[in-house]
Amino acid sequence: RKVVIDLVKLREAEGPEAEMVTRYMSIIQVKRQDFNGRVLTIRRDDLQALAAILGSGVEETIPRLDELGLLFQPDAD
Amino acid sequence: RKVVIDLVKLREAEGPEAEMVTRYMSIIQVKRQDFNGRVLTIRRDDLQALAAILGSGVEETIPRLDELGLLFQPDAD
Ligand SMILES: Nc1nc2c(ncn2[C@@H]2O[C@@H]3COP(=O)(O)O[C@H]4[C@@H](O)[C@H](n5cnc6c(=O)[nH]c(N)nc65)O[C@@H]4COP(=O)(O)O[C@H]3[C@H]2O)c(=O)[nH]1
Ligand SMILES: Nc1nc2c(ncn2[C@@H]2O[C@@H]3COP(=O)(O)O[C@H]4[C@@H](O)[C@H](n5cnc6c(=O)[nH]c(N)nc65)O[C@@H]4COP(=O)(O)O[C@H]3[C@H]2O)c(=O)[nH]1
Ligand SMILES: Nc1nc2c(ncn2[C@@H]2O[C@@H]3COP(=O)(O)O[C@H]4[C@@H](O)[C@H](n5cnc6c(=O)[nH]c(N)nc65)O[C@@H]4COP(=O)(O)O[C@H]3[C@H]2O)c(=O)[nH]1
Ligand SMILES: Nc1nc2c(ncn2[C@@H]2O[C@@H]3COP(=O)(O)O[C@H]4[C@@H](O)[C@H](n5cnc6c(=O)[nH]c(N)nc65)O[C@@H]4COP(=O)(O)O[C@H]3[C@H]2O)c(=O)[nH]1
Repeated sequence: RKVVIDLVKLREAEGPEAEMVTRYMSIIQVKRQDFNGRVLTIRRDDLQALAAILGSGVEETIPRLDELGLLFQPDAD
Repeated sequence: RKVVIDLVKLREAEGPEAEMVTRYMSIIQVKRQDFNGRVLTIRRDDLQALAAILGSGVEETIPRLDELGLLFQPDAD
């Protein structure tokens, strides 16, 4: 399963964790010059960095992103 | 500088090195489901694997790909 972040939901999210995820995603968007603005798929390896940012274990990172409503749901619209 | 392979030129190229580069690119294309068919940009880290395939040092890989005519030239058409 790929880690696909919903950038629309990320912009609407509030709180310190959402802010940190926003900052991490911005760095990747700028490195790529990827301004599609809807979704951003990151590397499996990035879960390690996100876990450190969110203060969770690597295996809790995807559930935490899901709880925050930040994972892209392809069938949700 | 990104390593951008010209897939049109790769299809026209002949010889054992071109065949090995073709095989390596196919693996990446299938992993990504990326069938744009024109260009494929690979990771800097992949130069190590390509060097092993081409039997060159890592620093000679880009010049070798260039000699083989496989690097995408944005202003060439
Ligand atoms: N579809 C696809 N294409 C891939 C993949 N890996 C590399 N590429 C392609 O290869 C280019 C160079 O990758 P890089 O040398 O690792 O250099 C990358 C890398 O250092 C960093 N980067 C970009 N996206 C990510 C990401 O999601 N996570 C991390 N950790 N770094 C990233 O920014 C540099 C530039 O990125 P791009 O402009 O996107 O340029 C990327 C992209 O066109 C992949 O798994 N799937
Ligand atoms: N801009 C952007 N769009 C995203 C991202 N993640 C998902 N998508 C969207 O969802 C499809 C699947 O993306 P993928 O898993 O990265 O899989 C992609 C990717 O591996 C590769 N690809 C497509 N365009 C590029 C590109 O400009 N550069 C590189 N390096 N790879 C690309 O081809 C595959 C198929 O692409 P598509 O079906 O045309 O379209 C993409 C795109 O519409 C993202 O981080 N940024
Ligand atoms: N060595 C190498 N392996 C490659 C390359 N392209 C794809 N792969 C492998 O194939 C998996 C799926 O790639 P994707 O569909 O493009 O799906 C990718 C893509 O949508 C995005 N991504 C990762 N790195 C980059 C990057 O540097 N630039 C861009 N634009 N997107 C990236 O994150 C998704 C998941 O990445 P991973 O978990 O790393 O998982 C990647 C990686 O294991 C490549 O050029 N070189
Ligand atoms: N993971 C993911 N990332 C995406 C996707 N579409 C675009 N991107 C990201 O957004 C950047 C800009 O894409 P672009 O200008 O639409 O358009 C791209 C595209 O038209 C073309 N291109 C270059 N390399 C590739 C490649 O490996 N595959 C594909 N399909 N197109 C590529 O050149 C431009 C610059 O490409 P990049 O340097 O790779 O830089 C890409 C890549 O980092 C996607 O579907 N998935």
